[in-house]
Amino acid sequence: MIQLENIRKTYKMGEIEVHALDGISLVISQGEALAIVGPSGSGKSTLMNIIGCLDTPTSGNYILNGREVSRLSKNELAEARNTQIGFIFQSYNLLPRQTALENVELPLIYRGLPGKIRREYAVAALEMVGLTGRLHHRPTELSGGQQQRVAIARALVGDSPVILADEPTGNLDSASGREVMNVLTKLHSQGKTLVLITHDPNVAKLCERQVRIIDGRLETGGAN
Amino acid sequence: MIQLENIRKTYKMGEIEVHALDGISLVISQGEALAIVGPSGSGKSTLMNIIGCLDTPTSGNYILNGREVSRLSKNELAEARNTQIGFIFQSYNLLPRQTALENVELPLIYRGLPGKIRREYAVAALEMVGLTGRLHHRPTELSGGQQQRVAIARALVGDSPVILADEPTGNLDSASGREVMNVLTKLHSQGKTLVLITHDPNVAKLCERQVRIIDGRLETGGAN
Ligand SMILES: Nc1ncnc2c1ncn2[C@@H]1O[C@H](COP(=O)(O)OP(=O)(O)OP(=O)(O)O)[C@@H](O)[C@H]1O
Ligand SMILES: Nc1ncnc2c1ncn2[C@@H]1O[C@H](COP(=O)(O)OP(=O)(O)OP(=O)(O)O)[C@@H](O)[C@H]1O
Ligand SMILES: [Mg+2]
Ligand SMILES: [Mg+2]
Repeated sequence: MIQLENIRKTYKMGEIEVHALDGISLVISQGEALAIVGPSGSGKSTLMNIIGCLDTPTSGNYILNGREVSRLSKNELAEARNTQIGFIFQSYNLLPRQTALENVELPLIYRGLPGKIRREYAVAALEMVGLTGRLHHRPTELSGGQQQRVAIARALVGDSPVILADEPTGNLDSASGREVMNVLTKLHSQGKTLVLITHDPNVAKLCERQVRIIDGRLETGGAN
Repeated sequence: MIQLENIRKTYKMGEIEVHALDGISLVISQGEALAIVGPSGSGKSTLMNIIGCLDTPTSGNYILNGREVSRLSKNELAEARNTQIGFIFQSYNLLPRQTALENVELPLIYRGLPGKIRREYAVAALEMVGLTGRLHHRPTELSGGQQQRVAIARALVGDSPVILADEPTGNLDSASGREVMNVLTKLHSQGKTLVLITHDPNVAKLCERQVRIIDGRLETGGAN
């Protein structure tokens, strides 16, 4: 259960204040599939980074599974990120000197799984996104859409209950995009919570609920 | 005029050979708008990098405006890249420590334009893509779609006769995407050559001609 209350995120740039998030309140229930849409620059990734415990709000409350995130210790936060949340980043954030396989194994290293098991799970995750032939390529030896799919495999390998996907199909042709959405919707049907930022209306409509962000605020005129 | 004859690009990875381009022949006339489509990993960006003189083929000929590119000197190649071709990269390639404005001014520095004129042109290019309010933000202070639009502005500021656009709308909502395509189609109607890689069928159909790449080859069964 994800509960955001009056979340603000403000950046100071000299004299100017950028209100990236301007008072967002939102509840996401366990097992829900929510699409977040809105114009470029409206605050979607900023909101996702707060939900994923990678960024802190300037003000407001974030209650994750009953606990106020701002009061968690560094270790508890890291624990939440590693075991509770699988994050697909808009710009992938792959380690440039590691292969696709090594990048996908990374979340399992944090959990202390032995090498043989890690490799097995990572190979399976890369197979789910059609990258069986690219296991030992580094990011610079992969196409844009292949890098995106490595980022997706890495977010899924840990079997986390919550999946946060920031534009997961932006660099994929429609066939690869459909394959990825089949994987995500199948995981959702198994009970995972899916929060999905997308600019593609065909992807958004696969979610049971949609919210729109404009200028850092949720658009009203629809149940949020 | 862009003339590619039997272009191959092969990567050696230990024992394995990856045939990223497997014999591509293609002519693109001055003033044409060509869309390049095809699955993720099929070779589109690799082809674009060769057309943009950023990469060399393993074999085959590339004749640009009547001159064989492999016989050009380093200086002549740099000249071609800076004055003939505006390139919008799939992963933007922005300088991380420079602001949006400084990134867009960069092609004009190579041409020796004075600071005041450079700034004027760069501001105008950023205005064309709706970024007037973000001139002094660095890439990490911009959203994904805003970074993409800085990359677009930088490719257009030099008024080059050829525009190469690799997935220019992948991270943009439909409204911003339409604005960008309006800019590109207007430049094409003024006589520029436009080569556009896209996964979006709505974007592809704005071009007068389409080719499809599959496994490093042009699909036949249509005039290429
Ligand atoms: N570090 C920062 N400093 C100043 N402004 C910032 C910073 N990071 C983001 N912003 C601004 O906050 C706003 C929201 O950014 P965000 O990345 O959340 O947008 P978005 O909705 O994900 O956009 P897109 O669809 O283009 O990815 C943008 O206008 C951006 O310029
Ligand atoms: N340096 C490299 N070493 C080995 N293989 C490479 C290298 N660079 C690219 N490749 C491979 O070449 C193929 C073509 O890559 P390319 O980037 O041209 O694809 P693309 O059509 O642009 O894909 P996308 O739509 O995902 O961007 C891919 O299968 C990729 O894995
Ligand atoms: Mg974003
Ligand atoms: Mg590509």
